[in-house]
Amino acid sequence: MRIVIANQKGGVGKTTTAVNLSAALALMGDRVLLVDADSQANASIGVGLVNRTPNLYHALIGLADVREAIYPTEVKGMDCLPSSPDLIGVDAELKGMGGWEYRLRDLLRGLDYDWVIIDTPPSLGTLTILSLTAADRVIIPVQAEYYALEGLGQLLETLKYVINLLNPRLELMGVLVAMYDKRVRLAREVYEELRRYFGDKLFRSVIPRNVKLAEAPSFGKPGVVYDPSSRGAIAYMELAKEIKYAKVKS
Amino acid sequence: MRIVIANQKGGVGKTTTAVNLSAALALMGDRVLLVDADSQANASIGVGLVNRTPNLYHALIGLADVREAIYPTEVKGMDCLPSSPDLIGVDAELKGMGGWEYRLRDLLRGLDYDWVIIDTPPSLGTLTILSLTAADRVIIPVQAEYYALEGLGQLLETLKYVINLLNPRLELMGVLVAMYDKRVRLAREVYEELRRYFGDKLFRSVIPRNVKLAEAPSFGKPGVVYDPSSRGAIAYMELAKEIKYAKVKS
Ligand SMILES: Nc1ncnc2c1ncn2[C@@H]1O[C@H](COP(=O)(O)OP(=O)(O)OP(=O)(O)O)[C@@H](O)[C@H]1O
Ligand SMILES: Nc1ncnc2c1ncn2[C@@H]1O[C@H](COP(=O)(O)OP(=O)(O)OP(=O)(O)O)[C@@H](O)[C@H]1O
Ligand SMILES: [Mg+2]
Ligand SMILES: [Mg+2]
Repeated sequence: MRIVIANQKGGVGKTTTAVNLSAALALMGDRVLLVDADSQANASIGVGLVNRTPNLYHALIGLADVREAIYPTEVKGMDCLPSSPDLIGVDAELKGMGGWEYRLRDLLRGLDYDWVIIDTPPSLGTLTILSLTAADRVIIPVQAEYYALEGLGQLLETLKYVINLLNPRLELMGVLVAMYDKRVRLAREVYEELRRYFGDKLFRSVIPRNVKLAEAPSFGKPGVVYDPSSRGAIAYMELAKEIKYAKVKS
Repeated sequence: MRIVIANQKGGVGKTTTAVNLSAALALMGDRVLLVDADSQANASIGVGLVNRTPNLYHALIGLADVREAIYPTEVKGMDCLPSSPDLIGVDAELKGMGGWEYRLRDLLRGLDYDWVIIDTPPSLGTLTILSLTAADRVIIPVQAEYYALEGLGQLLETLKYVINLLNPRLELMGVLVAMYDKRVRLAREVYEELRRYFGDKLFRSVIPRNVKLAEAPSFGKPGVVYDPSSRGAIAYMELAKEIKYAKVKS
């Protein structure tokens, strides 16, 4: 199953979710590929892969076979297809190819993983469209803050557009409340609003604000590996269980 | 003086800085225009202007005169040129015009304000290039977190490119540490690293994490108006003083 983590609102925990969900599923014994489709390359940095070549850029434009651009991480069972700043210019290069929207889908087609988790940049541009077109499910991380609510409408519009025109099998897997601080009244109010709006499409698992998750990237490790007993790590392990056992149903 | 607030890293406080710096300068008696160059339109929402037409989109493509797209806000002396989701498609429409990079600069040319503050999206795309080309100074908000450090290199590269090719007078005014929590060891460590790297280009003013700043947008008011005695509001007033009186020097 291919899952894309998307939200054009910045800093809502997309990368932290992609990295920790991938690692948590691998710790449960599954084979996972983390794809970093953001030129900031934060997910790559978060698993200790800095400026690797070849990377997603080279695979997308055909300079390298995708398998040459996949690297193991320190988590057993978890590989990563990293990105790099080269991706910044990929828009222009891809648009020249016919059917560029399917480029990532086709790259991932022959790979044998239980899960492919794709991190995306904070925009609705080329790399996000590529990723939505390559995926089966979307997870939308949100912060329980006011601006985050406002942006959801635009994102749901974009999902409809991609489902109608590019990828009819794409479905919303769920909305994930991240960086949640239940002591903050605003956060509780926004959480209630999300619950009213999304119902059972809101994951039961909620990721608390937890500094261990922010410290982990500086060691090139996912939080669930850096400090497995932290509240943040436990929450991501819970999310992985919620997703893995929901899969059986669909 | 025209100041652009930019950082492709998402969720670092660009909009909160644009809105509150604008309001703080207006409260000090200056005439300020806040320009919202982000299709998420968070800055417009933050000053109570939701889905106004005409807006920046109409002015950029010539459907309306820029003065028709400028609205007063509830802060005396502060106007806003709002955006809307229409801006999402502006890339394609502008690229057809020769010299599109100067479009925003030319729009702002005849307007009479002491300050023009431009909010940008979390990307290095068309709207950010337009804004950097229209500005005299750049303020870079950063969070004292690990991923924020990593992204600065790319941003400084982009600034060099814009200065060399499009806007030779553009200068870095300073790097602003935002959402700072001094109780968090990681934050203190990253702050020290920023101080070492940027020296006196790091603003003395530091914006603390303060929930009043996150609550204010839901009332359509800047934090400095919503709760002027809050630590967040006071910090933005300090920043405005630091910028206004530095101006005298340059
Ligand atoms: N639950 C959490 N608790 C504390 N800090 C967190 C949490 N989740 C993420 N962070 C930190 O908050 C910042 C933003 O998170 P992250 O980079 O994952 O968001 P993003 O949506 O991927 O951002 P972008 O829009 O730039 O891609 C990072 O510095 C990260 O380490
Ligand atoms: N100093 C602060 N203390 C507490 N919350 C803050 C502070 N500054 C910003 N926020 C909140 O954090 C979130 C991110 O801030 P903001 O939207 O200003 O960042 P941004 O860089 O403009 O994001 P984007 O990259 O999506 O444009 C918002 O919900 C905002 O209300
Ligand atoms: Mg990210
Ligand atoms: Mg913003």
